Amino acid sequence: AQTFEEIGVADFFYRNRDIAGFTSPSRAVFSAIRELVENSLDAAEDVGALPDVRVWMFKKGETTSGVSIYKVRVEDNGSGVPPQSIPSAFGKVLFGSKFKLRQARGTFGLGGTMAILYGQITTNKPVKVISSAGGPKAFAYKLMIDVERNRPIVLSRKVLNNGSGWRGTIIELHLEGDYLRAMPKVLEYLKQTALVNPHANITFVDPKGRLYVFSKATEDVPRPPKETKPHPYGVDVELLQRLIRATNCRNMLDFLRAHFHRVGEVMAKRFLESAGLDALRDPRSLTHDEVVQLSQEMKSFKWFLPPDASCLSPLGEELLRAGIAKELRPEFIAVCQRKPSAYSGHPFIVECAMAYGGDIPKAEYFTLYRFANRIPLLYDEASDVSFKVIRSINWSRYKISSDMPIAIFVHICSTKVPYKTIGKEFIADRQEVKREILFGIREVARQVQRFLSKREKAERQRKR
Amino acid sequence: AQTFEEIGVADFFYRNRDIAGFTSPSRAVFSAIRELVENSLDAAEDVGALPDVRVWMFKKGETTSGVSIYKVRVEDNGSGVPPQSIPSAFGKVLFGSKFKLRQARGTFGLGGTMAILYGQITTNKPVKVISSAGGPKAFAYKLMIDVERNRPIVLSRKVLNNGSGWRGTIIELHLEGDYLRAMPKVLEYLKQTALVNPHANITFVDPKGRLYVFSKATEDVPRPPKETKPHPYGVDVELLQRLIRATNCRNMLDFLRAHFHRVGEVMAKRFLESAGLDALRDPRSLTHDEVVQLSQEMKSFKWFLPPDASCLSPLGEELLRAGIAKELRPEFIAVCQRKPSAYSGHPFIVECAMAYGGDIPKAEYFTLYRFANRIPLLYDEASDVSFKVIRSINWSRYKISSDMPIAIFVHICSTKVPYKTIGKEFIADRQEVKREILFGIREVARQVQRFLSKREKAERQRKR
Ligand SMILES: Nc1ncnc2c1ncn2[C@@H]1O[C@H](COP(=O)(O)OP(=O)(O)OP(=O)(O)O)[C@@H](O)[C@H]1O
Ligand SMILES: Nc1ncnc2c1ncn2[C@@H]1O[C@H](COP(=O)(O)OP(=O)(O)OP(=O)(O)O)[C@@H](O)[C@H]1O
Ligand SMILES: [Mg+2]
Ligand SMILES: [Mg+2]
Repeated sequence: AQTFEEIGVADFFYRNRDIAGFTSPSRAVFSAIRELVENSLDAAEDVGALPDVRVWMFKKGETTSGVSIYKVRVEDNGSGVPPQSIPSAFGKVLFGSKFKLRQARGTFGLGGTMAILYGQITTNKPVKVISSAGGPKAFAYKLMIDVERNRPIVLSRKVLNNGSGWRGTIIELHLEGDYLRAMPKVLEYLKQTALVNPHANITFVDPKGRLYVFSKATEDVPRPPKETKPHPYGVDVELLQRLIRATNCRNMLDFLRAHFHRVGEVMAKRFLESAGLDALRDPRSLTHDEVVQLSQEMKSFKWFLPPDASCLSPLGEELLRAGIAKELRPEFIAVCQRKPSAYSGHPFIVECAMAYGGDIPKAEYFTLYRFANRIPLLYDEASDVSFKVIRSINWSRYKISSDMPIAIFVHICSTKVPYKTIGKEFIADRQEVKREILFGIREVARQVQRFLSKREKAERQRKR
Repeated sequence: AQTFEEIGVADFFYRNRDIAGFTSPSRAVFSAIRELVENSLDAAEDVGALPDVRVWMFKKGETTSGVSIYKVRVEDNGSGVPPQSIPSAFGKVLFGSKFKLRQARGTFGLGGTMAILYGQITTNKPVKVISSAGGPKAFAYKLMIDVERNRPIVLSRKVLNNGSGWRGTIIELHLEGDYLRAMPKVLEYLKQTALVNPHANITFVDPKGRLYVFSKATEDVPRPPKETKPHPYGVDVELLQRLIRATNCRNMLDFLRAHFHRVGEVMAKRFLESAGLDALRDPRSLTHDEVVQLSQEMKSFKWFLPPDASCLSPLGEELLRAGIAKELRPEFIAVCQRKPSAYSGHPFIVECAMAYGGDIPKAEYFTLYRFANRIPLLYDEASDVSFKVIRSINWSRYKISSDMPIAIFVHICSTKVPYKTIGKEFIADRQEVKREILFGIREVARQVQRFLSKREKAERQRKR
């Protein structure tokens, strides 16, 4: 007969490492560095600091079967983590500070913890975390993860004098890895991260002691993204029930104005009228079926204003142009920032660019650079929504052929990037996102077409 | 300042629907049917029955914004679920009976529950489950999921007289969906499921009342897969610690023989000698560092026997050939079953086939059919390890060109299929798996090459 069991969530990710991007020793090196660097960038932006992220990798030995063991150390000047939250932040899966509706690189609450988990199951060494919020004290922890119960095991905790008022976090972990195979992807990742984060200083010392420096190109800190409320178009029954359970509002008018994005008094009244709901009704008195009806009415009410994207922090055309120029030195760059749109109530902005010539190689097909919330996506390109859009375009209409030296950039920023995988390899093809990418790429394709025909004309005139 | 929160695992999958394959109303229809059908097939095989799975979809209405609401009903003749386990099996994520090292379609403990969760958040209707193990009673539950706490909410529970001794499970759920867009994929899924499960009867009635019948082609039930123990090459420190905590063995010799696959007395002694560990030592007395050393020594000991694959249940060359012949009526079929191999201690077998002509269309590239543990994989083909292998092959060596009417089949069966995504869209590229697929495809490519050159020769002789 069958035996039934329940497993914990950390145990789930321990058993299914491929899911979180830890398929092999080389992928593990990439994923570990990436997760830690993204946490550091988020932490620096949280306090409005120009990020200074330093990564070291030291070779520490080899296993008896010849796989290398590395120590990875990442140090940042971010917000630091409050001491009482350090054990859970690094020793518990689905614990974190990014579960809000706000644009950030982190979103799942498990990336950094997965890197620590992988390190622990391959080397059985604890992670070392040192963190301070800038006060007189800094806190140093040695932690392991209780995988079956998904909770931190604190091996040691020390309080240090922080005379210099240093603020930030240092993480040190050991893991089995294959740096040689991972190296090209790691360096490409850091290079592309620097491209879309020109305000950040990133340095990397690899196991051979080679230093790679990606220094900041600007002193301007990007406008920090703001937290937003859910938009009426993104509600479902579960969300409504949670809001009703937690609300202090005692009538529907206040409830709609207080909890939803861009719903003011006038709009709330208009909606309640059209839905046939009494404005003075206590939200907690709604029946099950009324909640379902409310959810459907909110989704279909035509007059709600689209989500405003002031809560988002896109790259901006100037920065995108500057980053591409620096990295690829192309002859021509076309850039386009689409107007804000939304899927399931989540606002998003798509930014596209197309570059021609310079250091861009001629290849069988265009070179595609994908980014989401200022992080580069380097794997599984063919499943990504951007790739599918590019493949669907008839390029001969723009007198562009796929073997030209052309690079295409797509960046999407949102309060919730619709990743298809836990390892953030690629983005799911949501209709609304697909449409915006298509319009963005068509716009830059037209600009490149104009550039090419001007060039051709000039070429022809020169020949006469 | 940051606010830290912890979310539950059901809440995690509620917030990240794209991850589990519920990206859009049309994808949701596909995913829901697929998850329920796979559970039914697993349940029938658990009791050695010839599966009889019936699927109905009824249109139940429309939301105010015009999205259709469907009722999905799936009935099977499987094992049934013990009444005390029904609420958790269908109302709790990461609860199930497939967490063992045994080949099955299910592996994560969340597929069916996710379909129920998606139905609940879009329609707020409970799921109905009726199940019996064949005894005098059947049990009917109405359930919902408490998303925040990841536990079932039992709305009603009835005990029914089961006079006819019926055995099986019936699931009824409502969900928002788009059957029109989903239809081609749903029908393709059922067709390909029938192809690799020729012992199963599958019927489907769609919302328009059209009946689709995929009747069984054989009465033979495949050899049921057996549960196996972990193989020494797949250990890590976490696994060893769990085994040591739970073991009744009081010396290392017994410990190795009792808990590991294909480790007998002689082998255990040889290993312990080479690792320098005392055979009489109590496993519970090992220190932290000794456990790490033991894990590394086990991974690198060259003389352990490879995992034996008697625990697996591959399709078999005959069945694969018969299934392809029935569906595509090709002129020629080459089939190859590779010898068992292993990755991370999990045994797997790769089966390949290549078919030429008949109903196979000429296209820009080969048609690829992918299967894992007897389920078809229909999405994100370009990220799958099989696709990458096929793209890496120089086909001109086999005088085959990609625009020929050729279909390639790859099936992998294992105690743990290395899926890359929770939605089981595609398989991660583990080195060992990649190698076996490459050798399998090369073998069938050679056979097709021989067939084509014979055909050509015959053609030429006829012309003279
Ligand atoms: N370098 C850091 N500085 C400050 N806080 C950090 C740092 N690293 C991690 N944290 C805190 O620990 C939490 C957990 O990190 P983790 O990477 O596991 O999840 P996440 O970043 O929230 O989401 P994701 O899984 O998408 O990465 C974060 O939410 C953050 O609050
Ligand atoms: N039709 C069925 N007959 C018998 N048992 C079932 C049926 N459907 C589900 N179950 C039981 O409920 C459990 C949970 O099912 P669920 O689909 O959520 O996870 P799973 O099948 O174990 O894994 P996966 O996430 O890979 O599908 C199963 O493990 C099985 O024990
Ligand atoms: Mg993170
Ligand atoms: Mg299942």
